[in-house]
Amino acid sequence: MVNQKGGVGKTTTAVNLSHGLAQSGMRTLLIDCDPQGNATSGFGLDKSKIKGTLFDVFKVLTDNPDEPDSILSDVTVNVRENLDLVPATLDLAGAEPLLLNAVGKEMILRDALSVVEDKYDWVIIDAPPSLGILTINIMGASNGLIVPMQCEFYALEGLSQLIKTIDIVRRRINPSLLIEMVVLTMVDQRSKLTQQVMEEVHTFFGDKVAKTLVPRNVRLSEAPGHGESAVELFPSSKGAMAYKELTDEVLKLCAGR
Amino acid sequence: MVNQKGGVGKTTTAVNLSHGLAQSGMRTLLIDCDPQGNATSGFGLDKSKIKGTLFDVFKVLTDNPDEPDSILSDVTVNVRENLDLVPATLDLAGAEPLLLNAVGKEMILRDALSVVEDKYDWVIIDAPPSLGILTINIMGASNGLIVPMQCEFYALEGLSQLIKTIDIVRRRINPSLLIEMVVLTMVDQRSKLTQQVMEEVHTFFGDKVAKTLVPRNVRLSEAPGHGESAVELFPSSKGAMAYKELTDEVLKLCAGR
Ligand SMILES: Nc1ncnc2c1ncn2[C@@H]1O[C@H](COP(=O)(O)OP(=O)(O)OP(=O)(O)O)[C@@H](O)[C@H]1O
Ligand SMILES: Nc1ncnc2c1ncn2[C@@H]1O[C@H](COP(=O)(O)OP(=O)(O)OP(=O)(O)O)[C@@H](O)[C@H]1O
Ligand SMILES: [Mg+2]
Ligand SMILES: [Mg+2]
Repeated sequence: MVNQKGGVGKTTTAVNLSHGLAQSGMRTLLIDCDPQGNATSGFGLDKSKIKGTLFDVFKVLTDNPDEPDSILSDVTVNVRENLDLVPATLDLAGAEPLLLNAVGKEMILRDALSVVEDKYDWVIIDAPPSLGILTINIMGASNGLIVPMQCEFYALEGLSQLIKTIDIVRRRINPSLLIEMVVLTMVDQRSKLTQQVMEEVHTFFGDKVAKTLVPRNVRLSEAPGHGESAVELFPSSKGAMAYKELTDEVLKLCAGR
Repeated sequence: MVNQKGGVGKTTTAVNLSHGLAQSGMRTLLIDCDPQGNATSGFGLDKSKIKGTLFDVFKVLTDNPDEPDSILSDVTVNVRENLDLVPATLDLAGAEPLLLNAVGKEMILRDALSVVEDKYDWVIIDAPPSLGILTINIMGASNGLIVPMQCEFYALEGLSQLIKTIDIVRRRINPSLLIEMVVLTMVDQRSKLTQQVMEEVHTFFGDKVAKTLVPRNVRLSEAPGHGESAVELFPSSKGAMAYKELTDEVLKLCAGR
């Protein structure tokens, strides 16, 4: 889930999509790659009791590149049936200075994930609101990107920068990187602004725009307070239904891969 | 305007408060310190035509510390009566690597502002959604911080990290730094979650919480599309009225300083 614009629904989409995939029987790994650690608390983990985080993975792999074997699975926590989580806490903000001098600093996350490829059908990674080294690592490690987007003027502004960054990463680091899907979030169909922005997004991205629209729905913002995803806690809410629909759409898009 | 949580209304508050102050006759400078450059486009500037940006200020002052005299005023643009703007474009993302090796990397913005102190009554700075070196520079250069905040669960999570960072900056860089005001944005008084979060924020911050509540109001998100602030374009909208009220509250709080 990438988008440097803040507050567009990256974490909410990562949490509800990964849980939706797990409920459909897919073995799913969710990686929280944001120092805010919202995806971690979205599943109710108590950050003071967590033994290991994504920061430890970056640290071990930067110091001893031959170690990839066990560090990722050491910090992985099973949170629901078919759903594992690699948590993040504030110490992840320390990854940026740590990585800057490492050889191949953009490939560390890819290195770490190489040992778990057979263990999971899906790996979902939640990004911070920036295009710094953590997001570059995510782009280096991903087959495809999902871009959550609000239908707001400022949200359009950031798209050209996001595309530019993706192009550079594709050219220099990960030749198969592409935007698989743009997901419109907090959609209020009655608003003129929403209609205008939706038109622009369709012109810009064509059929990459998900057919599922995620409406603004208070249940989606209430669920994290209970440490649960909305698809689990409020399954018949409009928000949860939209994320279940999105899960089916994503499964259909990638069927056979 | 600082808060590492994304999408909480930092830019919307920076744009409408700075214009409100200018309309009240205060000589105001708005500095866009976010590589997304939303405050810059919020006043309708065409980024392809901008001659100089905040990045140039950082670059000149990192290379030749004796230069502070003219660089800031060289890039400053007058956008409305009593309101000047230091614009930002994507190149500001290049400030982070540039600053990391500079001596006193946290004081560059303060250096730059030292020459304009007599020219303005108010300087408002819009921060990016992170606690990196740009936000640290803002904290180093500020007398007081305004923290825009949404009444959402994830918004509460980030507060302890923000406070920790402010404490470190106060101890090592800027002894007079403090949170002047917390502004609740996109408030929907009918929602239970909003009430709960508002209670927590009042417990946490006491009377630092602004009495003015900024309601969710579509005019606030429509205005940037026209390159105008809402206080100018939709002066009788609920959103603009709230920001005018906030302007009065801020003026009263700081009267006599
Ligand atoms: N469809 C929705 N309806 C209502 N509220 C939503 C919806 N999606 C997300 N939210 C709420 O909006 C806020 C922003 O969403 P979220 O934190 O998922 O965005 P983000 O892009 O991950 O933010 P950041 O840039 O800070 O990482 C959260 O408080 C969340 O609960
Ligand atoms: N009170 C409000 N009512 C309705 N919409 C609002 C309100 N305040 C802000 N918005 C809209 O919500 C979105 C997020 O606001 P804004 O961009 O100001 O937040 P930010 O904290 O500056 O985000 P970032 O973290 O990306 O810098 C914008 O599209 C803006 O137009
Ligand atoms: Mg997030
Ligand atoms: Mg902003």
